[in-house]
Formats: sequence, C-alpha cells, structure tokens
Amino acid sequence: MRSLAIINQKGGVGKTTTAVNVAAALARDGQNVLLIDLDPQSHATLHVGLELTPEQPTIYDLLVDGTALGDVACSVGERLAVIPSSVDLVSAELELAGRDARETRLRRALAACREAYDYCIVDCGPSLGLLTVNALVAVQEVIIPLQPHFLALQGLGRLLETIARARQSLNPELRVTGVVLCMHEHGTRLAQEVRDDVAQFLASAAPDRPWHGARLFATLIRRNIKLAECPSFGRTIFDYAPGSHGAEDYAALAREIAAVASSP
Amino acid sequence: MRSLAIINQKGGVGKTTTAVNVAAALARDGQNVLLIDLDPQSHATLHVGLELTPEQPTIYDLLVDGTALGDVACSVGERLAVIPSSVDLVSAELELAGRDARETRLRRALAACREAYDYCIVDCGPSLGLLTVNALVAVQEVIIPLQPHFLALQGLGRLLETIARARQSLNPELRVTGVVLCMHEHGTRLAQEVRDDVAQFLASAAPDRPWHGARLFATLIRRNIKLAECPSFGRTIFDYAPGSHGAEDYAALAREIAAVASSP
Ligand SMILES: Nc1ncnc2c1ncn2[C@@H]1O[C@H](COP(=O)(O)OP(=O)(O)OP(=O)(O)O)[C@@H](O)[C@H]1O
Ligand SMILES: Nc1ncnc2c1ncn2[C@@H]1O[C@H](COP(=O)(O)OP(=O)(O)OP(=O)(O)O)[C@@H](O)[C@H]1O
Ligand SMILES: [Mg+2]
Ligand SMILES: [Mg+2]
Repeated sequence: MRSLAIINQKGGVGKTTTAVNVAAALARDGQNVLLIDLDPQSHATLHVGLELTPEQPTIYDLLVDGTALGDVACSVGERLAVIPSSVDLVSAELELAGRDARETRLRRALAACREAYDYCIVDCGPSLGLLTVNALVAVQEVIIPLQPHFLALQGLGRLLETIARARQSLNPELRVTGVVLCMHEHGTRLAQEVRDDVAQFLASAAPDRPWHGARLFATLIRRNIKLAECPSFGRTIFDYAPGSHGAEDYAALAREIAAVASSP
Repeated sequence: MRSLAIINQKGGVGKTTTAVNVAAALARDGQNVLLIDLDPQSHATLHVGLELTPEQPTIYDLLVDGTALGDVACSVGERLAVIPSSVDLVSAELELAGRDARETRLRRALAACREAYDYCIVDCGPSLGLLTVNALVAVQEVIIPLQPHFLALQGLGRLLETIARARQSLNPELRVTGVVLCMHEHGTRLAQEVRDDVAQFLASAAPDRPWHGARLFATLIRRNIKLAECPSFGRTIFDYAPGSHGAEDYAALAREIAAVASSP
C-alpha cells in the first residue's frame, strides 16, 4: 500500500480538492483506495457526501480511543473507502498531547490495513500540529499542493523544515514526492514565476533533504468553478462534471502520481 | 478611533489582502490608519514591504512584554502605520496561555492610541485561538471576508458562535459590521447562490445576535491577478496597479465601510 499525505499549512490552497479527486481518480483506474479525513473542518467528509449518524465512529475514535480502522472506514463508492472526520477532532490534539505514543497513533492504525488497500491518501488541515505530525509519521510520501502566488511561497520553507524534522526523528522513509500547482491561472506572469522558483528549488535540493528527487508535477490543476461546485453536491468531480477541465486535470495528476516509482 | 478586525478561520479567503488594501484606501482618503499584523505568518507585514531589523520590536513584544504601542508601530506611508508581526508570534499563544489578562492585552495596548488614529485595522490569521480572541476583545467591529464557495460557508457558523461568545463574556460592544465576498467570480451560479444564502442569513438575524444589522457589502472584490502580484513587490494595490479592478474594488469597499454609521 502506497500512503500519501496531502500537506500545506497555508489555508485554502487545494488540499481537500486534491485529496478527494486524486483518490477518486485512482479508484476509477482500478485501485483500492482509502481516503482519510484528518481535518476537524471535515471538508473531505463533506466533499464525498458522507452524512454521519450521531454515534458513528470517526478518525477521532481511531486516534484517541484506538477504535479499529475496519470499524471506522465507510465505503463511498467502488474501491473508495473514507475514514470520516468530525468537529470532535478539534479536541484531539489537546487530548493526545499528554498521552503516550501521541505521534504514532495513525501509523499503528494504518499498519493494520496494508493488505486491504493499494493507496491511502490523507487530507490534512491547514496546520503543522499534532494531527499533521501523525500523518507525517504514518505515511511514506508527501504531496504539497501550492497556489502559484507569492504569499503561498512564504510558508514553504517552514513546511519543508517540519517534514525534515519528522523524517529525522520519527519516520526515516518519509519523502516529498512532489509539489502540485493548484488553482493555476494560465498565462499570468506570477504563476510562471512561481513555477520557475519551485522547479529550481526542487532541482537544487541537496541529497540529504526529504525533497531531493521531488518533482514539480507536470499536471497543473487549472482554476475551474466545477471543482468548487461539486462539494456542495457531495460528489467528486468525476461524478459531477466528468467532461470538465477539473476532471481532466485530476485524472492526469492521478496518472502522474501512479507512474512515480514507489522507491527511487 | 474605529477599530475593525478582519476575521475568518478559513485559510486563504482574502483577509490579509482586504486588511492591507482597505487600510491603504482609508489612508489615501485622508484618514490616519493603524494596521496591526496579528498573524505569525506575517503576510500583512510582507505585503506592505516592511523588512524588519533583527532587534526590531513586533506585535509579539507588545502582547507578551507589554512594549508600548508607540515603540512598535512603523510608518509605511502617508497616514499609514503598521505594527509588524514575525514568526516569534507562533509561541505567543502558548506563552500567554498561563498568564494574567491573556485575552485583554491587545485591548489595553489600543486604549493608549485612541487619539492618534482614526482607524485601526487588525489582520487575523486563520485561527480562532488566543491571538484572534485578543482581537475580538480589543475591537468594536468585525469584518468577515468570505470566498463565495460551498466549503467556505461551512465554517461561518463556528466563527459567528465564537464572536457571540466573545461579546457575551468579554466585549459587549462587539458587532459584525459586514461580510465581504472576496475572489468573486462574476457570472458563476455558485457565487450567486452563496451571495443569496449569506444575504438571507444576515437579514434574518435575531436582534440579540452580534451580526444583527450586519450587511453583505455591496462591493464584491473581484478575482484580479494584480492583487496576488503586489505582495511580491511589498506594495499595496494602489501603488502597484492603481487602475486595476483590485484597486477599484478595495477603494469602493473602503468607502462603503467609512459610510457605515459607527453606532447603529
Ligand atoms: N482548481 C480549482 N478551481 C476552482 N476552485 C477550487 C479549485 N481547487 C479548490 N477550489 C475551491 O477553493 C476552495 C479551497 O480549496 P480546498 O478546500 O481544497 O483547499 P484546502 O487547502 O483544503 O483548504 P483548508 O486549508 O481550509 O483545508 C474550496 O472552496 C474549493 O472548492
Ligand atoms: N481578489 C483576489 N484576486 C486574486 N488573488 C487574490 C485576491 N485576494 C487575495 N488573493 C490572493 O489569494 C491568496 C490568499 O489571499 P490572502 O492571503 O489575502 O488570504 P488570507 O485569508 O489572509 O489567508 P490566510 O488565512 O493564510 O491568512 C494570496 O496569495 C493573495 O495574494
Ligand atoms: Mg482542506
Ligand atoms: Mg492572511
């Protein structure tokens, strides 16, 4: 099972949109996919149209009470299962802070399902706190969605330091697989400058850095209102607007991800 | 002095872009304006082109050590002063958590400068933690930037509850002045639906709610690449692209804000 976390502490850059639609694209291509909503905002859960019953277990129960992954994952389509989140998760960081194995809880839960899925995709919220650390400790690969804007680049350094620290102290096999430009506006000089900056930065990474070998994905996710509309219907872009640029781009990104050799 | 906080825990919705360009527009219209960067990401500080010297005091020193406001504010243009932020602010919430008067520190600092400025605008980060609570306790008015997307609406309820709680327990004169739609894409059905939802929601607010009387600003801030470019030059939209839609829209928004009666 290949496990990937979608991470960026900057808000509103396309993490959830990427996590949900890449997961759906991989499932359509015949892969068994587990999508984990690790954000108290629960946007991935909303996006796939999951409405929780009051007693339904969520990622909170898995992390804090150790509820088995098989009891928490719900099927939302062919070959696509989701571990939902809820607002309960807001208190998880505080509750876990004082407990043992607080950074390895997700990792231990995932160890139980390596046979069941081909891919595990984790949607992280806009934070570098304990929940996101759990993701960094649990997965092998990180994908960083980035809006091609100046202010978006400012946080990248801190994100990469956090990844480097997680690799050094908790998860030696962690690496950044790539950066994907989201909400891309073709033909703007700003987007081109950011692309060039990121490409150059990745190309010049020293061999000991976790982003050595990371690529700037060739697939650019174009700004497309259909991608903003489909969460309101609880559907992925492939169900909502299969002919759209949004569907085209996320299908291409999923293929590009699948083509990455899983060990360099 | 009218004091306004720009607040939304959802990331990347246009808080900083709104705080900086409304502050600049008001200053151009002859008002003395203080802009406070209350976000450890320090995007407002970057946006106005402030480069800090290593020993320069920031909002961190004001909040945690009680450094006088007059020693922290820097002039960045005619009638526009800025209290900068820095990454030091990341630890402020933790450091303040155990100390006395932790929610009223910004309020006490602002009390010292009511004569010096006509407007104080506070740019908050994407969080509802102790820093944002300091803003809610210190200001009279809240402006909520909102991206006209489905997922953006999901967090609004929690934001409004937080405002209601702050008013009830710490700041009885707090109210929501309005919601401004940012990154608006004209002609999309989604934007129209969100506009209608928000307008109806505000219109039906019960009299005891802090958003009773709040308006959906008539000014829509259109998506305009110039607004994303100018932070990279450390300039406001009025210096960078005075003829752009971005400049037009933020000038109109500032006039609309100025026209709001300061007591309903
Ligand atoms: N390519 C796109 N074109 C148009 N809208 C998009 C695109 N990608 C995402 N959006 C919309 O932009 C908003 C932000 O995207 P999204 O929620 O995926 O970001 P995020 O990084 O997960 O945010 P958060 O930090 O809050 O978790 C959402 O309303 C989403 O529907
Ligand atoms: N109307 C607009 N048109 C185009 N780009 C915009 C517009 N408003 C903001 N942006 C850009 O979108 C990004 C997000 O905006 P901004 O940083 O103001 O949001 P924010 O709510 O302050 O984010 P954060 O939650 O991280 O503080 C920035 O790169 C900004 O330059
Ligand atoms: Mg998200
Ligand atoms: Mg901001």
